[in-house]
Amino acid sequence: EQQLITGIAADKNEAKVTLTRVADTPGSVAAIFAPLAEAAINVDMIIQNVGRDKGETDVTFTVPMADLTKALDLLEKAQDKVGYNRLLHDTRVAKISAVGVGMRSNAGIASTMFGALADRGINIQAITTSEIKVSVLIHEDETELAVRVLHTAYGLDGEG
Amino acid sequence: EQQLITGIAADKNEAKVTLTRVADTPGSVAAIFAPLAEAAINVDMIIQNVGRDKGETDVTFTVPMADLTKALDLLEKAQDKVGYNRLLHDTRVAKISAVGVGMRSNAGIASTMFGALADRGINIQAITTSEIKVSVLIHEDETELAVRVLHTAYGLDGEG
Ligand SMILES: C[C@@H](O)[C@H](N)C(=O)O
Ligand SMILES: C[C@@H](O)[C@H](N)C(=O)O
Repeated sequence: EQQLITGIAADKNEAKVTLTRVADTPGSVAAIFAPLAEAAINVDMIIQNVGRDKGETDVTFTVPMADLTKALDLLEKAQDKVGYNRLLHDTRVAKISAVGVGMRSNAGIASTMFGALADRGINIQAITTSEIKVSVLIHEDETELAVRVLHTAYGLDGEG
Repeated sequence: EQQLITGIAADKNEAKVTLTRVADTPGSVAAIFAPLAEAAINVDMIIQNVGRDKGETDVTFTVPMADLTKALDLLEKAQDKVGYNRLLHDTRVAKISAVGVGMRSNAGIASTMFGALADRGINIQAITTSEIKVSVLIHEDETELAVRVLHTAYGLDGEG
């Protein structure tokens, strides 16, 4: 398991944007990302979970700090077209990623990351994964601690 | 934009599992994925969005069909330890991914995908992204249509 992870990446330069209570019907996320694409805004993580019974769900994404104001402005203007309840944002987040190969075959990679962060009381705000990466959003003040404990947990610093 | 996408992948062999109202405190997701890791269950997408004010949030992940029963059984047994409200699952989903390079710099990739699916009335159940990929969960009956419209939308079939 440990040899699957090649590195831990941290990025404090991203801001988190969340639109709450977006209609869970075709076209909603298209209406959110079309103005952002037209303005050539860099979008990194996009997270949407399955909606509950109310027919709506939240959508979160991250942008570089430099693009935040523009993104918020565009989405405020698009509120009627998109249909959301609140537009929230938070600049005090960090994206922490465990990067490796063959992640898909192993819940252990994710479990190691979540366990190591939990042991130090670091709260996970959001999660997204791909075959090569598990990424979480945490509070930016915990970045250094998170990177350190994950290096140890995955045996990247020789102490694992 | 179109040259950034190299392919469209579809996987109907995954089942979606959602735990609702998980406590948004350190340790919750560690308690969910530890038993799955111990049982060597393959977990693919993991999606958790930012919790709303109630201090809880839903967690969704996908597993191969073959692992579903085992995963549900483990999580039912862990309900007290994890602390969740309902354990939901759905086998009639498909994961559709637009794969390419340099995604991070471009909301356009996501916007193209969401727009193409919306135009055909395909509802997006969940979203997760990485630098090389945008993945969505849709109803499995729409798989072939989704793959076809996305090939066209990204110019992969020469018609784009
Ligand atoms: C919530 C959002 O993803 C919606 N289901 C859509 O397809 O646009
Ligand atoms: C919801 C879950 O991610 C929780 N915040 C945790 O850190 O485990």
